[in-house]
Formats: sequence, C-alpha cells, structure tokens
Amino acid sequence: MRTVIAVSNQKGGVAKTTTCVSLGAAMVERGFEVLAVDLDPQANLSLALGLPVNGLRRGAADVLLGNLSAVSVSRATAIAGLDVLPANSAMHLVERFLTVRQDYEYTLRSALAAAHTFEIVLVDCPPSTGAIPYTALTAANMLLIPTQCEYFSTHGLGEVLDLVRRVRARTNPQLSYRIVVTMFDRGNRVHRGILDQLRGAFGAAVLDTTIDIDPKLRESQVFGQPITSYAPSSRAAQQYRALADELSVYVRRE
Amino acid sequence: MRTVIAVSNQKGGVAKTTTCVSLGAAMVERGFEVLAVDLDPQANLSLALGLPVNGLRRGAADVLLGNLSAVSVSRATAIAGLDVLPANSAMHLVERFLTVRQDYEYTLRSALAAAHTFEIVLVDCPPSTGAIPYTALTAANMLLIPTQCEYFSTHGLGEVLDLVRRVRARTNPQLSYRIVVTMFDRGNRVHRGILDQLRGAFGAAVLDTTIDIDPKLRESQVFGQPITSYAPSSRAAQQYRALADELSVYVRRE
Ligand SMILES: Nc1ncnc2c1ncn2[C@@H]1O[C@H](COP(=O)(O)OP(=O)(O)OP(=O)(O)O)[C@@H](O)[C@H]1O
Ligand SMILES: Nc1ncnc2c1ncn2[C@@H]1O[C@H](COP(=O)(O)OP(=O)(O)OP(=O)(O)O)[C@@H](O)[C@H]1O
Ligand SMILES: [Mg+2]
Ligand SMILES: [Mg+2]
Repeated sequence: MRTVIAVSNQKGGVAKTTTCVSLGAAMVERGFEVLAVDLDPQANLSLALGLPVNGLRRGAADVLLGNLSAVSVSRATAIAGLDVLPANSAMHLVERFLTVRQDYEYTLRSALAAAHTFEIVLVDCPPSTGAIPYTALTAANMLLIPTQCEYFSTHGLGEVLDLVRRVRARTNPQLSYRIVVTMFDRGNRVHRGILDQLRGAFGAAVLDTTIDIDPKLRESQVFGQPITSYAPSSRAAQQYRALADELSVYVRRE
Repeated sequence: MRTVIAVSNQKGGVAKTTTCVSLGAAMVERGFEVLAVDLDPQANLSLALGLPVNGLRRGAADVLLGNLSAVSVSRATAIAGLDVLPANSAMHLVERFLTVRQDYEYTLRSALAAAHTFEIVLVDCPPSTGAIPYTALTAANMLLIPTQCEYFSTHGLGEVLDLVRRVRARTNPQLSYRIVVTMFDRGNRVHRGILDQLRGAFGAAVLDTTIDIDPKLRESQVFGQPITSYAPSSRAAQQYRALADELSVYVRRE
C-alpha cells in the first residue's frame, strides 16, 4: 500500500515546498521509500533537491497533459530513497489546459497508480485553489496544510477547507486533512495568540509538532540539500523528524 | 494623468499585499488620491483595509468578467483618500473564464479608463503568472516586484521578467519594472549576500529602499489598518514612506 500526502495551501510562502523536502528526507531516514512530486510551475521542489530545472525535457507536465507515467519521468536525487518527479517549464500550461480533459481531476491519481515502489508520495502544490491542487487532492489520502500563525494565512484556511469539502463530495470521499504550523516565532505574541485560536478552532486536526523559524532552512536551500543532511542537528531537522514520526502513524505499511 | 502600479510576483508570501496597503497609505499621506485594486481570490488586500470580505456582492470579478466600471464598484476605506476595489468570492472563477474573452488582456485597462479621480492605482496580484497578472501588467505603467532575499524568491525573478518581456512585446510596450526587497533581515548573512547579488544582477532596477522585518506589520493586519496609522513611528511605516518618496518621481502629475 502507498500513502499519498498532498501539501497545499492557497496562501503563498507558508513553507509548502520546504515542508515537502524536509518531511520527505525525514521519512527516508525512517526507512520509507519516498517520491516527491513537484506540481508548481515555480519548480522550487526540484530546485531544492538540486535538479537543473532550466533544461529539463521531461517532467510533471508530461504526466498531467501527456500520457507518461509518473515512474517513467521520476529520477533519483542525492538522497538515496528519495526520488523526485520534477516540474518542467511546460507546467505553466497545465492550469489552463488540464481542465479541458474529461475527468481531469483523476489525472494524477491514475498516473501514480503504477508507482508501487514508493511507500509515500508527497505532492508540492502551487499557491492556488485551481485545477492543479484539485487533481492533487483527488489523488491524496491526506492533505497536509502548512500555515503560518499570521492573520492572512489563518483567514484563508476556510477556503482551503471548502476545497476539501468539494473534493470529498465529488472525487475523493476518503480525503483527510491535517494542519502544521510553520515559521513559528515563539517570542511573538501574535503568533502565540493565533496558535491558541487555531487549536481552538480546528482541534486535533492541528498537529502537535510545530516548525519554528530556523535560518538554517534558508541556507540548506541555497545548497540544494534537505535540512536533515545540510544541518542534521539543527532545530528544523529535529522538528521535521518529529513531524515525520507524528505522520507515520497514518502511513499504511503492508 | 494617472499612474498604475501593478504589484506582482509569482513567488508566494513576499509581501505583495503588505506592500500595496502600506505604500497606498503612504502615498495618501503625500497628498495623492489612491485606488487599491484587489485581484487576488484570497482577498487579503480587502481584508487588510478592514472590509467584510465574506458576503461582498460587487467586486473585482464583476469588473473583469462582467462589464461594471472600476469606479462603480470601488468604495471608501477608513483612510480618507484611499479607496479600494475589493475582491469578491467570484474572483475564483476569473483565472479560468477571463481567457475566453476576445482581447482579455485589456480588460483591466479599459475598466480603469474612466477612473480619473485617482492619481495612483495600485493593483495587488495573486502569486501566479497567469491571466490575472497578465491583465494587470497590461494596464500598468510600472510593475513593482516585491522579493525576499531568499533563494526561491530570487530564482523566480527570471520568470517574472519573462512575463514582462511578453507583455511588452504584445500589449504594453511602455511597461517598466522595479524590484523592492521586503522582509529583509539585516543580521542574516544569506540575506546580505543575496541583496548584493540582486543589485549586481539588476542594477538600478532594484530600489534603494528596503523593507526590514517588522512584527508591527503583522499586528496592523489583525486590526485592519495600514501600518502608517496603526504604528506611525514604526520602522516599517518609515520605510514604506521612503518607498513612496522613491516611487513618487515616477508618478505623473498634471
Ligand atoms: N521554518 C523556517 N524558518 C525560516 N525560513 C523558512 C522556514 N520555512 C520556510 N522558510 C523560508 O520561507 C520562504 C517560503 O517558504 P517556501 O518557499 O517553502 O513556501 P511555499 O509555501 O512553498 O511558497 P509558494 O507559495 O511560493 O510555493 C522560503 O524562502 C524558505 O526558505
Ligand atoms: N516587513 C515585514 N515584516 C514582518 N512580516 C511581514 C513583513 N511584510 C509582510 N509580512 C508578513 O508576511 C506574510 C506575507 O505577506 P503578504 O501576505 O503581504 O505576502 P503576499 O506576497 O501578498 O502573499 P501571497 O503570495 O499569498 O499573496 C504576512 O503574514 C505579513 O504579515
Ligand atoms: Mg512552494
Ligand atoms: Mg497577497
């Protein structure tokens, strides 16, 4: 069995990509075979895993708009056990052209159907609620929603959950969701106040693990390495490992 | 004469909305009549200016998809001299349906044509390079690109400038652009290093004013007030005033 986790939030800059890379690397440390899928035209996930994004011939756009399988387009990264399905530049066309296909929502789910070698698939989404997040949520067992404890981020959560309701009603009744707080500043009273509000409003859907602000994450991205190998004993590496532990109860092992 | 400034960057969370609100309020302090246009389905600009975003009947979607003029849908805010064209919930449909219209790129430009009472129009865009930013750049005299001094943000600047080139070639040859560094952490060596690289790569296109990290900005948003009235003597208020001064040389007065 395989667990697909979509990482999505319409709000920009909440650490969707950072969470995909860091969580993926932490899951590999725990012995899982992981595929990270980059569905964002910005191709930040591919960049963070050290891929030369500009000349990529084959990528996620060929899987979503063409008929290539996910496995045929994926490639290894410098981290053994962590493969990536990179975003290529044609990804900019996907949002507009995917919707003309009949049952476009199921495109990613069918493309992943043959990817049996991976126990976990993490899907990085662009900051929107359009066709790309829709196909990712249709393919997912769980939606992981990174959010900052800031006014705009938390205000937008309602719309993300509207999307979850629509996907559950139409294409994926089993979809669950969890919220993870990122870039948390323990010394900031707005952050502490909003975290309390989040736990009050969303209860157990808010994961126990929070990811604090850690400048080492920024540095790791310049070097194209996940935080667990760039700075293995940093606070961010420890917290993303704790996140992997917390989520691994949801990963189904045969 | 009127100056239209589009605030856009595909990268999420780089302070596009924060810059629109703060710069707008600082321009009003300098005596300009300002209209802030919210083209983001998240409606964060409308929220930051204290509007009740749920339940808005008329908004930017009616201007872009319907045929309402910008003036008929704009409304006053708590700041005299700063009006807002709010985003309503139908904004989620605009990205997909705008492109079916003939010459859709000119939609915002024609909608703003009659808005003569405003000397400055600031347009907040969603984090993408699709139809909505395209119509905003077609209507604009200048594109203001907020960027953080971080790897993903600066890596994405090339694609934003690709969009500028396409818009210049097809619909708006006069379009200029400037880059403003936001959420700058003077104590962080990755930030300082990337700022030097930006100035090296983009020269005079990078504005002199940088906006430092200032927690007062987060607080101001919770209270639905621009920083210049919430915390008039804060560092962020001073820096956004300096940005208004730097940009006002580009604002054409009759
Ligand atoms: N815990 C953290 N501490 C410090 N910086 C962080 C942390 N998490 C992420 N960042 C930085 O914040 C920025 C935003 O993160 P990231 O790009 O992963 O967000 P995103 O949600 O994927 O953005 P987008 O909406 O553009 O896809 C990046 O420059 C990243 O390096
Ligand atoms: N100078 C600053 N200091 C501290 N926090 C800031 C600063 N500028 C913006 N922020 C905070 O950073 C977050 C991102 O800013 P904002 O929402 O304006 O970015 P955006 O580019 O409009 O995001 P999106 O891509 O989702 O539209 C907000 O929560 C805001 O309060
Ligand atoms: Mg991202
Ligand atoms: Mg915004």
